[in-house]
Amino acid sequence: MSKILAISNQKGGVAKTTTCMSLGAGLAEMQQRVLIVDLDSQANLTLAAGLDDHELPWSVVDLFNPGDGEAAEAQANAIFPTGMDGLDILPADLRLAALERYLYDEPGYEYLLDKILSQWQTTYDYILLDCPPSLGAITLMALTAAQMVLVPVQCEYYAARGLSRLLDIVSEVQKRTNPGLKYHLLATLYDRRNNICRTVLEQLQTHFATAIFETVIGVDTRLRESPATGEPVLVYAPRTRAATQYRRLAQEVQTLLVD
Amino acid sequence: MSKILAISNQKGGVAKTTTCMSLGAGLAEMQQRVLIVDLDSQANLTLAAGLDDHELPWSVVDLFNPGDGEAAEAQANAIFPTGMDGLDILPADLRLAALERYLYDEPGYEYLLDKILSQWQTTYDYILLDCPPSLGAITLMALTAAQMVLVPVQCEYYAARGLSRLLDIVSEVQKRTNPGLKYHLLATLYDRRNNICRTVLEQLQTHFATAIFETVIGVDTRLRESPATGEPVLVYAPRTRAATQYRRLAQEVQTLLVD
Ligand SMILES: Nc1ncnc2c1ncn2[C@@H]1O[C@H](COP(=O)(O)OP(=O)(O)OP(=O)(O)O)[C@@H](O)[C@H]1O
Ligand SMILES: Nc1ncnc2c1ncn2[C@@H]1O[C@H](COP(=O)(O)OP(=O)(O)OP(=O)(O)O)[C@@H](O)[C@H]1O
Ligand SMILES: [Mg+2]
Ligand SMILES: [Mg+2]
Repeated sequence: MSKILAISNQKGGVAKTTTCMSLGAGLAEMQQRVLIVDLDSQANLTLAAGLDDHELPWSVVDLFNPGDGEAAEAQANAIFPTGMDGLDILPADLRLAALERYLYDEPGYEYLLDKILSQWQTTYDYILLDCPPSLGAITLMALTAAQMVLVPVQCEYYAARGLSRLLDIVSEVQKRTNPGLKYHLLATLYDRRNNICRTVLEQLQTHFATAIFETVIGVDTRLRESPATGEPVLVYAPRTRAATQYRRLAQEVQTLLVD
Repeated sequence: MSKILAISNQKGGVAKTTTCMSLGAGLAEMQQRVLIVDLDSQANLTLAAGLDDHELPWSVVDLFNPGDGEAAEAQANAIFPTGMDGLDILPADLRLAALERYLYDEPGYEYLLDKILSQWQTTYDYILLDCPPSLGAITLMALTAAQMVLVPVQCEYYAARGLSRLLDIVSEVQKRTNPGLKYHLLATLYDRRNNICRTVLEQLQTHFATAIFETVIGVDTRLRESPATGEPVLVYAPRTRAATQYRRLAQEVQTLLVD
């Protein structure tokens, strides 16, 4: 059974995509078979994996409303290798934005992604879902399919306020469509020279003591550079601080999600 | 007639809210009467202006589907002062997310915001619209109401790729609902020590030569701190580099939008 992890926060630019890519690579380095799924119509994860979202013959969208003959074909072809062994990607394209609007009219749409991913339950040890910066139908599907939601939180003023909103949604999902959903915060873009950062981190560690990763991801310009190379930072710059931190995170995730 | 400026980019965390607040303050300092409008259900602009989105009796949402008696009351009460002379705010609250879903079923919804704002056309010289990190119905309304869209762009790999998508939407809006819409890019979170930043900025300045502001907003930790004070950085730390840069931007905007 794959362990499914959603990576979500409606606050923009907090390193959701960077975490999905880097954590995926960290788990693959530990010989885990990993699928990363791009659920954002911006297709940043697809880009970071070296693919071109304008040129793809298939994407995650084709799995949602396949015509009869297409279902089998889409499922067989929508997964692509990344430059790294053990790390595959189910990419996104523009059509994802239109899909979200059509989902609202489908009763029970929350379970659609879980059904689609179930066909790869024995192929992958981990499936990581990169969510868009919103709390719409796409994110609700991801939260319904996941055992855990990893919430990247930048240590800044807005971030702490936005959390209560996201955690309200998580408890909605626990009540309605996924009682087993857990959440865990990850402090990202941490700059130890900045007072606000230090204060917010301390508040988060006190307030969420049992639901926050010990690993803190510091600011590291290598993480800004790696998307342009189409490689995860663990491959592009394996000995930098960020690569080490994401390896440590991968170990924490493995311990936390053990059966 | 108010000049209406939308501040939009679907990429998250590129300083849309920070620019709306700081540019608004810069224009107010030049004796312009300015209204900033929070169109993001995260309500970060509302927070940055020192208001609490959970406690507000009225917000922008009440202007969209007022019950009969409420319309006049909402319009009379939904605008709040900020701590700065000449700068008012029309705040957001959570209900904005649900509003977006209901708009899709309303034919001609794109024009609703323009109609609502027209009642303040002679009250304010400038109306600045802070958009959410998405290209849904709320952003389409803002682009339909605006004379210009200011696109904050962080000098990073994903940002340059996301631009073509946003500019496609802008040309859609120009064809369908707002032929006079112009756009102008603003480089934000610029870090001159970072190679990627320098390269992306040069590419943007070459590629968009006539549609990019000369002012570049550098990374400045004062901008991270000011939201917690409920004051614009021009008030909180008036002599920092960021405050000076946003004042220069306000002058460029005035020149560009002159009748
Ligand atoms: N630890 C870090 N240090 C420095 N830069 C980082 C770090 N993590 C991410 N970044 C950079 O910050 C920017 C935002 O990260 P990213 O795009 O992963 O965030 P996101 O939450 O996925 O954004 P969106 O809300 O648009 O989906 C990117 O340019 C990325 O390269
Ligand atoms: N020039 C700057 N220097 C340093 N920090 C900045 C600068 N501009 C903005 N910030 C900080 O970066 C973070 C993101 O900015 P902001 O929230 O304004 O972006 P946004 O585009 O509105 O995000 P969202 O997509 O979530 O609406 C905030 O913590 C803000 O304080
Ligand atoms: Mg992302
Ligand atoms: Mg914002």
